Amino acid sequence: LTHFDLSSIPVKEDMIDAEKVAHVQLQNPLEHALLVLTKTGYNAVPVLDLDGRFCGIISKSNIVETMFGIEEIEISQLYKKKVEDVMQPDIPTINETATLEDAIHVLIDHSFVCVLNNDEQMVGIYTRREILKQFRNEFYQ
Amino acid sequence: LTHFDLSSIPVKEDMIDAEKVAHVQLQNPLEHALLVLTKTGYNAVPVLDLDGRFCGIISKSNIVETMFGIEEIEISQLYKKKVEDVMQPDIPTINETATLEDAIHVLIDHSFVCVLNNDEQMVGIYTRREILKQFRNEFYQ
Ligand SMILES: Nc1ncnc2c1ncn2[C@@H]1O[C@@H]2COP(=O)(O)O[C@H]3[C@@H](O)[C@H](n4cnc5c(N)ncnc54)O[C@@H]3COP(=O)(O)O[C@H]2[C@H]1O
Ligand SMILES: Nc1ncnc2c1ncn2[C@@H]1O[C@@H]2COP(=O)(O)O[C@H]3[C@@H](O)[C@H](n4cnc5c(N)ncnc54)O[C@@H]3COP(=O)(O)O[C@H]2[C@H]1O
Repeated sequence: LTHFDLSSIPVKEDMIDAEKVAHVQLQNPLEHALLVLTKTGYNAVPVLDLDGRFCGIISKSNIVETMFGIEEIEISQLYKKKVEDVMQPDIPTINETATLEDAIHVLIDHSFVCVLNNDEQMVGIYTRREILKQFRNEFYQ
Repeated sequence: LTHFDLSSIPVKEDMIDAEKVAHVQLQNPLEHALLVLTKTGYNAVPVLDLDGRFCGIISKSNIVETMFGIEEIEISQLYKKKVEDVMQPDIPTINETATLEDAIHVLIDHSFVCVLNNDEQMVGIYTRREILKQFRNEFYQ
């Protein structure tokens, strides 16, 4: 095996840059968020504030769960509620100076991790697919 | 680094056994499938036939997309359609004698892979989380 040192590989090299990351805003109604998730095909995306700062993530599950009323499926909730009402705020992130060693710990429990600059703004995301490609290339090139 | 040989580690050791895998049947109405997905919290699960044979996977996206009508969100489709109408049938699988080397190739593009016996029945699933734990343990024990 080669000298594959995760702590020497910066996440910045292979992260998905912010401009390619689908996201929603705190104040968007759920119906808008569901449209974004459905159109992009992603199960969860980051939630940002108006300054581009990371606030949490919102998933299809978060939204679909609000539709399940007591007796039947109710879609009225999608028009009444906002992203900030149902999102997950306590999500681990990594700094833009982080390495694959920092990323792998988060990626055990989360399918992607947001990369932030020192002003808490999202500069990109690092995904499980990306780290698995790195491992596969290491073992099979 | 140690002698981490993916081709020598069988998936059977660390796969999630079939009885712990949430799944749905071909003939279930979408509303039932959505309930299973919402209650278990998973974004996608295997679809089996009455003999336990693997038929494909169904995701929250597959179901939610059917709700988007021309003008508005319509939930009537959830009661009219069945799992087999919207599922994804052409999904790669691996045999129960497979190793992590076989699994990693599928896990680059799919968040989990179904493990089948020679009768095409699902005996378990192997997930990205499981392979990432293997990598982390290899690097950080
Ligand atoms: N449009 C598409 N084309 C091809 N393959 C697709 C795809 N959408 C999803 N996949 C595959 O499904 C995996 C899980 O996607 P999911 O949306 O649950 O979970 C995604 C999603 O929540 C988020 N994500 C990935 N790319 C994103 C982006 N450009 N913008 C926002 N979120 C993104 O990161 C998670 C992990 O992504 P990862 O790539 O590791 O893993 C992805 C990828 O392998
Ligand atoms: N109830 C829960 N508790 C704790 N963490 C949870 C969780 N549900 C999901 N996660 C986390 O989110 C990841 C993506 O889940 P997802 O449902 O999109 O994608 C899942 C799901 O589609 C499927 N899956 C996993 N376990 C399953 C099971 N017991 N039955 C059916 N499908 C399962 O395999 C995919 C990859 O799973 P993986 O474990 O690698 O990755 C999981 C796990 O890290």
